[in-house]
Amino acid sequence: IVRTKGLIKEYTMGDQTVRALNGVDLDIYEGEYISIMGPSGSGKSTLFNAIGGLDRPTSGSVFINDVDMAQLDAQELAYLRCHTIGYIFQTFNLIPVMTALENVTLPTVFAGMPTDDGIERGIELLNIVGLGERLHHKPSELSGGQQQRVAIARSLANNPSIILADEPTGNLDLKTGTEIIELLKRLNKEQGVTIISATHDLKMLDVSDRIVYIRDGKIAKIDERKDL
Amino acid sequence: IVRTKGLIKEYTMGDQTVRALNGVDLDIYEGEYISIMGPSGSGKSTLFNAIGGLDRPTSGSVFINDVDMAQLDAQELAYLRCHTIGYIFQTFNLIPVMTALENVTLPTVFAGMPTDDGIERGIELLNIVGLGERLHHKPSELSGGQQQRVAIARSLANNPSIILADEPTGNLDLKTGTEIIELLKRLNKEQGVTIISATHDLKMLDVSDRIVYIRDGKIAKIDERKDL
Ligand SMILES: Nc1ncnc2c1ncn2[C@@H]1O[C@H](COP(=O)(O)OP(=O)(O)OP(=O)(O)O)[C@@H](O)[C@H]1O
Ligand SMILES: Nc1ncnc2c1ncn2[C@@H]1O[C@H](COP(=O)(O)OP(=O)(O)OP(=O)(O)O)[C@@H](O)[C@H]1O
Ligand SMILES: [Mg+2]
Ligand SMILES: [Mg+2]
Repeated sequence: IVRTKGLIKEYTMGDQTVRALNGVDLDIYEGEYISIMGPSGSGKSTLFNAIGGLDRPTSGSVFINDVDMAQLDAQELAYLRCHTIGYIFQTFNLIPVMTALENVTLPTVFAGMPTDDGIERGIELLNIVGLGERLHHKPSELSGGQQQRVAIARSLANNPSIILADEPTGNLDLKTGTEIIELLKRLNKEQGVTIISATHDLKMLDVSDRIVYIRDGKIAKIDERKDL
Repeated sequence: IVRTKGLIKEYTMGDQTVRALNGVDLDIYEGEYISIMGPSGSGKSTLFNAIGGLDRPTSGSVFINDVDMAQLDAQELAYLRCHTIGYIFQTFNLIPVMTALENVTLPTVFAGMPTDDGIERGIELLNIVGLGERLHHKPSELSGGQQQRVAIARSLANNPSIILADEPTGNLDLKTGTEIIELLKRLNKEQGVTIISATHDLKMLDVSDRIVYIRDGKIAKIDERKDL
């Protein structure tokens, strides 16, 4: 469902170049739960930005359902980001002036969902992540882990078939983090959602079909769960 | 070195009140390494804001070295925050338009350190957290874990005697997270720095003298390391 070929991403700063991705070839199958692990700075978020269509690679290609992302026009890309891919950002990227409910409901507005249905969906999702009593809090009125859970709820708003989860449990205690991993696992097993998760959390290993180890912008190795 | 008595913090939102801290009495000894653990939303960051003098409690008191924080004038509070307490924020709070080096060096400017000495200190600290090759990157040009490490380095700039570390390893892989915990442990053991860390990271348990469990804004129990 997701394929990268020869993915390279370079950042140029003055006369210096940082190569964040140095040739990544990765095939992710539909309905798979794949975890990407690697040291801080190894390229996980950069890879996600390329897959999610948020950033153009320096060279190489990304295919979603065999469609080359670079060939899509603005409208097709917007559709993909709205309906197909749900993105949980490492730094949450919530809108500060909007409440938790407004933040979670926003993707449904872009999808053209009727307002009442959108609000109902938002309330349902916030309850699922344990924030039913924080609907009208703005991000600054929420704890770090609560903000992270709003970002998680928001990514599910339009029922995406692919979820890009960039370190979804980094700010969560053991119990809440386990609940979130259980939620992702349920979506994967019961609804066939493809989960691509960048994580440092070893609790994620048990639910992953494969684990991709990335280092210095390249894939170092891939483990299958049955081998673990 | 730090004492809270009857600490209560309430947030009022319209006709609703959220009680983030519901009566916290805590004595922290000089040179101690104390970890505060608890569910997402239980009050850890709110407690840190009160101890760090960033937020006034609704009622109750905070004493730093037996001095009541509420009795300090603006200048005395500024001195405390500049020289005595180093704060690692859960959401980093780096200045977006400044580079990593400028962010880390900023506290030395407030402390009146000569510019060259400040820069030397900044470079040293960034090297210690493994970012010697990222000195001139702005926060948006750094990975999540790299931003977290800049926040950690910045907290050490003026050699504080108390470090408030709010989830310092949330965005770090196992190896880098362990290095940061080792760094905090060294500061504690070799320089007698008091470390107060809010964390969900179980790696923190081994190095802590005591572990405070907080739930719904109250202390549930305190464990001594020798009992674990
Ligand atoms: N805009 C940019 N300009 C220059 N370098 C950048 C930029 N963005 C990222 N980098 C660098 O690219 C590398 C990869 O960053 P990336 O965010 O993908 O890492 P990561 O694996 O997600 O790390 P973490 O686990 O800390 O989140 C890092 O070394 C980072 O410093
Ligand atoms: N400005 C605010 N207005 C209203 N409620 C707030 C505000 N700030 C925090 N809260 C609430 O206070 C409670 C405690 O928040 P706090 O940030 O201290 O939690 P925490 O223990 O640090 O959680 P986490 O582990 O998720 O970081 C939360 O339930 C939060 O929703
Ligand atoms: Mg990242
Ligand atoms: Mg917190």
